[in-house]
Amino acid sequence: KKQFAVLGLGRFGSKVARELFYRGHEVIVIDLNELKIDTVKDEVTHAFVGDITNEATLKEAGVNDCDVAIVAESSNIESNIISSQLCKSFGIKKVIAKAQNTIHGKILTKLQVDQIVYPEQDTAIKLVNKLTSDSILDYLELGHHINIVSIEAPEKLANKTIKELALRRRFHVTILGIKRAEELIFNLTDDNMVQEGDILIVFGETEALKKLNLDLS
Amino acid sequence: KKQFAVLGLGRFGSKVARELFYRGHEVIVIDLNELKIDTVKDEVTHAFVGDITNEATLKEAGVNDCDVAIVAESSNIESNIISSQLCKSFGIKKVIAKAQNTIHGKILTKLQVDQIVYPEQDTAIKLVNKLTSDSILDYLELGHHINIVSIEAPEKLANKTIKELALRRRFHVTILGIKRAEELIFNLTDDNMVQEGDILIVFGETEALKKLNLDLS
Ligand SMILES: Nc1ncnc2c1ncn2[C@@H]1O[C@H](COP(=O)(O)OP(=O)(O)OP(=O)(O)O)[C@@H](O)[C@H]1O
Ligand SMILES: Nc1ncnc2c1ncn2[C@@H]1O[C@H](COP(=O)(O)OP(=O)(O)OP(=O)(O)O)[C@@H](O)[C@H]1O
Repeated sequence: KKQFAVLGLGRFGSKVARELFYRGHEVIVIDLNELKIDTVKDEVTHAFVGDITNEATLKEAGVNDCDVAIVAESSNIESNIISSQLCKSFGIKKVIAKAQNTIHGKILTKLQVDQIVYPEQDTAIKLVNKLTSDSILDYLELGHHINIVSIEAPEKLANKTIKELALRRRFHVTILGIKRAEELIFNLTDDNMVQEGDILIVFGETEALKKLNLDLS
Repeated sequence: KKQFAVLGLGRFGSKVARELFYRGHEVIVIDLNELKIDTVKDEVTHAFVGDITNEATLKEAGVNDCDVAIVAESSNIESNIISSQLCKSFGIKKVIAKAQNTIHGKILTKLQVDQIVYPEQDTAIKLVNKLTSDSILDYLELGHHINIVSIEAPEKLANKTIKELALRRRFHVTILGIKRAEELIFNLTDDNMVQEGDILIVFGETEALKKLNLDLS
């Protein structure tokens, strides 16, 4: 089991810490706010009131012995950078930091932080993707420009067979399966008929899926 | 083309606004901070300095005519709730709000906000998933507890055939395909052999995939 350190208990840090602990991992957390530490201490292994930019504090808390450190404080860029640098200097195998913006992120990259997280920006992109392509419910990126998406079948496809849809010929995409109610049908034949409310699981190149999506909406 | 309103220009709101505009949509933004409005005005359709809890301000900005309103201010729960309620009262088809925590989210649900976003918490879960299951690279949720995941094939699977892997019998999961270099192989036979570096695209129930993942790591 790995040992994790979470530095800073904002919404992101708190959630990371609690979730890791809930999944059976050892989690050490540090925050300046006594009230936050008090609230979280039963939901993590050890919780310390302290400054994440203080090297002695990090050592006393055992952060230097952790396998993974997550620098979750991000409003104070200076503290985040100093704390990240200290974690790297301890030789922690994986240092992850939440960045406030791309400039902050670039600085962290220069410090060789192993992974940089942009929760607000990433979620924004995910929301915009969803808002600007109504039919696509979810997607899995398999490689550059190759995806599996789940697309809501619009009314005009209802009561058409897989053969009649001719998705491969018309759009160069492959239908892998149909999700109907909570059932998944993966062994499709040409005669399977699409019903209203069906969700089609389609595989193809990004451009091809875009054309399909446009045609369906 | 749809009309969008983004209320509050934190990291999440700013990104949503810019991205929507970049994709060719009309975006109206409102924020109290003059400097932020000044910085963003060339990257959106209209930018107004104003209070998102002020009904007259929202009407003057044309928010009531929008198809989608995103209440992106979330540190001040009261402002977020009032603004969300005003947007719902305008009859805006889709009102999306960023919530600070689940209690805030429950209140928004009672106001019948159409979608509630938790960027920090969702990204935290995504990070923890990645940290606690090295093999799973990406996943698509198809329904309650049913997923497609891409899993890195560890050394011990190299040079075994699909038949020898017997994933269906051993774990009740189905291998849909193999991603090798940037190639995707979807028409697998029992004799296909897994190579080192292959990424397996596997379908199955969450619990079954967990067992497979444990066995592989
Ligand atoms: N130098 C420091 N040492 C320890 N804790 C700190 C330090 N600076 C800030 N914190 C703590 O970090 C926490 C919040 O971090 P931050 O300001 O990034 O919050 P946030 O931006 O609201 O985060 P999130 O978006 O994840 O909710 C607070 O609990 C605060 O007490
Ligand atoms: N009543 C209001 N009317 C208009 N703008 C507001 C109002 N209250 C706050 N804002 C603006 O909302 C913006 C920030 O929102 P918020 O406090 O949610 O930021 P944040 O939590 O840092 O967001 P993010 O996590 O997305 O970065 C600020 O630009 C602020 O000026």
